Amino acid sequence: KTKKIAIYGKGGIGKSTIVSNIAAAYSKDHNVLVIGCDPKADTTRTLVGKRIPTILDIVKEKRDASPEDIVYQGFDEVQCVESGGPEPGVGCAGRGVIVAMGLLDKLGTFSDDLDVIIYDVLGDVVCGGFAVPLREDFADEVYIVTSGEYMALYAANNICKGVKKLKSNLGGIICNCRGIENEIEIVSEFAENIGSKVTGIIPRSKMVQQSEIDAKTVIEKFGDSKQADLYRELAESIYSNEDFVIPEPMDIDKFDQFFRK
Amino acid sequence: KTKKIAIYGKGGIGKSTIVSNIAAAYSKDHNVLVIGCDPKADTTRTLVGKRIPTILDIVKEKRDASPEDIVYQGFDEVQCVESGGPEPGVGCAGRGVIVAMGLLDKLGTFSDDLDVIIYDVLGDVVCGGFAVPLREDFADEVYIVTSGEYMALYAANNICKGVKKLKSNLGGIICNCRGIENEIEIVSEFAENIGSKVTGIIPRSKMVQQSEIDAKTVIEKFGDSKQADLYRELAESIYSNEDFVIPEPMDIDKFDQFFRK
Ligand SMILES: Nc1ncnc2c1ncn2[C@@H]1O[C@H](COP(=O)(O)OP(=O)(O)O)[C@@H](O)[C@H]1O
Ligand SMILES: Nc1ncnc2c1ncn2[C@@H]1O[C@H](COP(=O)(O)OP(=O)(O)O)[C@@H](O)[C@H]1O
Ligand code: SF4
Ligand SMILES: [Mg+2]
Ligand SMILES: [Mg+2]
Repeated sequence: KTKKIAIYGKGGIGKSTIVSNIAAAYSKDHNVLVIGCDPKADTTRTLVGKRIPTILDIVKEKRDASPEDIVYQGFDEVQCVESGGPEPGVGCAGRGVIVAMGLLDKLGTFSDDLDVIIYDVLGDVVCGGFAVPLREDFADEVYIVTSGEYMALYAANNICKGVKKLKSNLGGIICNCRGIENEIEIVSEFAENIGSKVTGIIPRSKMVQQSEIDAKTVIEKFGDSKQADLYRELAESIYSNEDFVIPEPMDIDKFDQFFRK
Repeated sequence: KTKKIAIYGKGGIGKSTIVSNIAAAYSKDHNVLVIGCDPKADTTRTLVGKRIPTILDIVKEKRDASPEDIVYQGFDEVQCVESGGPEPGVGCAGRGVIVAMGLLDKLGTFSDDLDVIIYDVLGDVVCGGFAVPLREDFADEVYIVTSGEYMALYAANNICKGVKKLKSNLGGIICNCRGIENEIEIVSEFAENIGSKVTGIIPRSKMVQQSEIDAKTVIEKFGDSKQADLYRELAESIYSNEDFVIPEPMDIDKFDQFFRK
């Protein structure tokens, strides 16, 4: 049965880096499809080696888009799609995700011979198209990327409210470290507070920037490194995870108290 | 004539800190109204000394909200309002702004004896309620807060697309420094590239955290400091600014090129 995973988190927290690297890890033994659901449309850049056209761009040009138009082959045959976003100020920023989900569904891209589908979803607001992967069973499990910073945890808590509201399944919290003091304790305590756990910890590493400049994943450019092993480890933890919860988000006063101590 | 200013920027970039401090600076000689348009609803916390109820919270409880219910007095008589946001996963995150603008309009809160109205607006997505201050002439001038980081400048460029689309006036770019190498050059070059300028530069300072812990602005807690003077200087630059442009945002390839050099 196809594993359908949604990765949420605050903009800039490291979702695309994590999604592209775990996809590259899975690609060794699995058929993988990565779907970018962030208007930044750059999730798949390090898999394909360049930015690919978004579904929104493509349907503007072509009335009848085919799978070949929208699905690109990346590193180790990972299949790549970008939803895209409309021009700012013109309609809902999540519209790209809505159009993309509809089209992928219609074209039968979600075929059974896929082992893993990973959605990379903007998490600064949980509304409109950005709630679709939670809402419409496009994804069965959610992981939230955070650091130990207030802003990232605030967004994570907010995403939990959306996950709970839409009765989706939280698999765990991924700590993408920013080098904050006591970062892992803070993130672990946060995870515990909302009824979840830390699925994996990814340290800060210059290899991320170095591989990104070459439009590659760490798995591709530094495949023998410790950092690559940690992405493989995270991929494995996600794949074998069987604990899912409906999270218990904190109300704002409890959250502020939690962070201030 | 009332000066109506909207401050936009990526979540966590420092909008609320800047808005509350320039409001405190203006309050000495002007009647000021601050309107939080970020679902985080914490713009006015350092002016009032605590979190105030949001308009969305209040209209849920009271059918006929009066100005006394929604407008709170803060430091030096700055008037404070928070729009709030709906529960994540339930409707548009910008709905709080839409409801708030309608109610403030109906209640005549935008009276002529106000000298300055400042909107603090989430800028990660420029859609729904978050585009309202640009769209409906609630604000006449826009300033964008950024740092030298890719994510912040990407968001700033995105906001410029919204400002241009909605034919709003960009007054300038505010650099809230994060301590990046060559930060001021990067932000200045970005401003120049989009046809604007840097209106002010605010350095990173521990006084921000220290006053925030006391739910105060730097102006209130460290009124004689250099940091307080810089907020006053920024307030003055904004107040006396007469150059406005419709910005020329960069397309994604030009933006990536700009950042990579
Ligand atoms: N573990 C890490 N170590 C160092 N830099 C990182 C790490 N993870 C992400 N980054 C950097 O942070 C920035 C944002 O990451 P990205 O994956 O694009 O975030 P998102 O997709 O959540 O917006 C990128 O410039 C990336 O190079
Ligand atoms: N100039 C500064 N120096 C140090 N910390 C700052 C500065 N400006 C903002 N911060 C900190 O950054 C965080 C985010 O600022 P905030 O004003 O709440 O951002 P926004 O309103 O854009 O989400 C806060 O914790 C604040 O204390
Ligand atoms: S639903 Fe969310 S993404 Fe769509 S217009 Fe509203 S704020 Fe923007
Ligand atoms: Mg991304
Ligand atoms: Mg704020």
